[in-house]
Amino acid sequence: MAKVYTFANQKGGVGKTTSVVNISAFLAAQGCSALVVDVDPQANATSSLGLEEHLAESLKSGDEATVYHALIEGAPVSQIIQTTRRPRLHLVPSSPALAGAEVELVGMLARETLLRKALAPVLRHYDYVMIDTPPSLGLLTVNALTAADGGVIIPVQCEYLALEGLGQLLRTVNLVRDSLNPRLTIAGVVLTMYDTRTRLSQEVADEVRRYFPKQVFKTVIPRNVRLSEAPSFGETILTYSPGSAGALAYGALTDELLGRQV
Amino acid sequence: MAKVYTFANQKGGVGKTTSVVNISAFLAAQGCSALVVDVDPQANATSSLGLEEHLAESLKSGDEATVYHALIEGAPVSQIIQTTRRPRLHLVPSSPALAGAEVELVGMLARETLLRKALAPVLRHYDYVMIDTPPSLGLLTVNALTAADGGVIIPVQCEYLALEGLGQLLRTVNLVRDSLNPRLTIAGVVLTMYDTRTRLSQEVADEVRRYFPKQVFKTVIPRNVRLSEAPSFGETILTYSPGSAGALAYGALTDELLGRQV
Ligand SMILES: Nc1ncnc2c1ncn2[C@@H]1O[C@H](COP(=O)(O)OP(=O)(O)OP(=O)(O)O)[C@@H](O)[C@H]1O
Ligand SMILES: Nc1ncnc2c1ncn2[C@@H]1O[C@H](COP(=O)(O)OP(=O)(O)OP(=O)(O)O)[C@@H](O)[C@H]1O
Ligand SMILES: [Mg+2]
Ligand SMILES: [Mg+2]
Repeated sequence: MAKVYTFANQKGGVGKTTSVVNISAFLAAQGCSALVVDVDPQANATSSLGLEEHLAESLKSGDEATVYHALIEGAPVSQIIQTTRRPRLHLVPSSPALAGAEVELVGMLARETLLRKALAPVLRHYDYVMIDTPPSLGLLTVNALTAADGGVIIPVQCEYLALEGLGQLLRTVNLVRDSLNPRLTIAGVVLTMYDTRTRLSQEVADEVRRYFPKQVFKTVIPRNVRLSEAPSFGETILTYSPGSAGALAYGALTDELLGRQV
Repeated sequence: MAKVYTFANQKGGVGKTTSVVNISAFLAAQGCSALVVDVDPQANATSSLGLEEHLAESLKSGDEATVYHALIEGAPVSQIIQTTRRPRLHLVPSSPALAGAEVELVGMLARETLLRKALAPVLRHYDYVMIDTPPSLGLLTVNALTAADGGVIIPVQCEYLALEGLGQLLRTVNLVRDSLNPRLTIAGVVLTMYDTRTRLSQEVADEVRRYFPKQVFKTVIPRNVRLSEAPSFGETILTYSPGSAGALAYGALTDELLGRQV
């Protein structure tokens, strides 16, 4: 039975997609089977995993089924899952059409539980399900939190403005735990884009460790340009630049996550 | 009569808030009167302008009026406007409560025009109104686009993933122009966080200039740590580090924007 993790933080550009894609790649490389679920209308996880160009085109035009069809039309996820270039790493793709789902979900029955129900039939085929979310705390992210029995992983960029929204994020996590998913815990907090050259990174990291005393991963992800180059080739860091500081950090983070499993 | 600019891009962390706050500071320093309108529930523009601590606390708890009250309860914006430490620079603050507005707006009459109507009575008191938006294309951003008679300014981070969503953003701008605000133009595209050390920045910049042949500002904002430090002191770059590369770039960008006025 798969462990389902959701990566969430409403602050934009903090490394949610980069973490989902690269941790999943390391899990698959170690022999685990991983399913990435892209619940962001920007579909960055979908393109980062290099879905072939022609498929990417048809996703945009609406011919291929995406997570939108699973949520709004009840299409079976097993028919939406795509394989990627890497063995044991599968993807439920997204597309810009998902942007309309936030409003469409508002009037649907049990709207917060639709993703959880859609994923249930495929959990037994995977060791891990990793859900990427948009930078907001709307119904798409709430769906992802409701599905996350393994817990939520919170990437926090080592920047001052990234500290601001953590209180709101925790309130939302608590609300979802109380009324929708009693098993929702904070599986971990990942410090990202740490820049050793600036004092600011250290100050923010210290502040985050005070705020989440037990949950911050020891592994800190440094700012590393290889991580931002990899998606333009549709590759993960593991195949694009395996010896880079970014690859070493995500490798160590994956090991640390595996070590936290109960 | 004020020129109203909205800064929008659904990709997260691309420099929307940093651009609104710092361009507004340069406009005020040059003798113009500027009103920053924070339409993001993260309220990063509000905290970047150093709203006194006690005020920031009460904003979070809900005692003080914010843009939420103007949109959802019809409170007059003139009663919500706050002054900041800098002369001629005023603020309509936001707070986390605004996150609920996305859903509340769905059922309201003429919901996309509520911000435009709320701002109308105060336009004659300012030379510029600069609207910051959340990283999404939902009703809050649509409200901001509907209000933006001066046009939309699109910050684009010089990263591959930031290219992905531009098509969707343009479709939304065209939709708003066709059905809500015929005066909505693209006032400009700002390249941000340009890193001279990486090839990626140059490639992305070239791609953006191909995509928006006439609208990309000549001034490129470099990646500069002073810009990310300033908000932690509640200061703009102009007072925090006036000689930094970030300050020089935003000063030049402001001059370029003024030069484009018709
Ligand atoms: N450690 C890192 N070092 C350098 N660049 C990084 C790092 N992590 C992510 N990036 C780059 O920074 C940008 C933001 O990261 P990413 O898109 O993963 O964040 P996100 O939280 O998913 O953003 P959004 O809120 O828009 O969904 C991307 O261009 C990415 O390639
Ligand atoms: N040119 C720059 N150089 C270095 N850091 C920058 C620059 N511009 C912005 N930053 C920092 O990068 C982060 C993202 O910028 P900012 O918050 O302005 O983006 P945004 O688009 O408003 O994000 P969101 O989508 O969450 O609203 C912030 O921590 C900010 O301080
Ligand atoms: Mg993302
Ligand atoms: Mg912002």
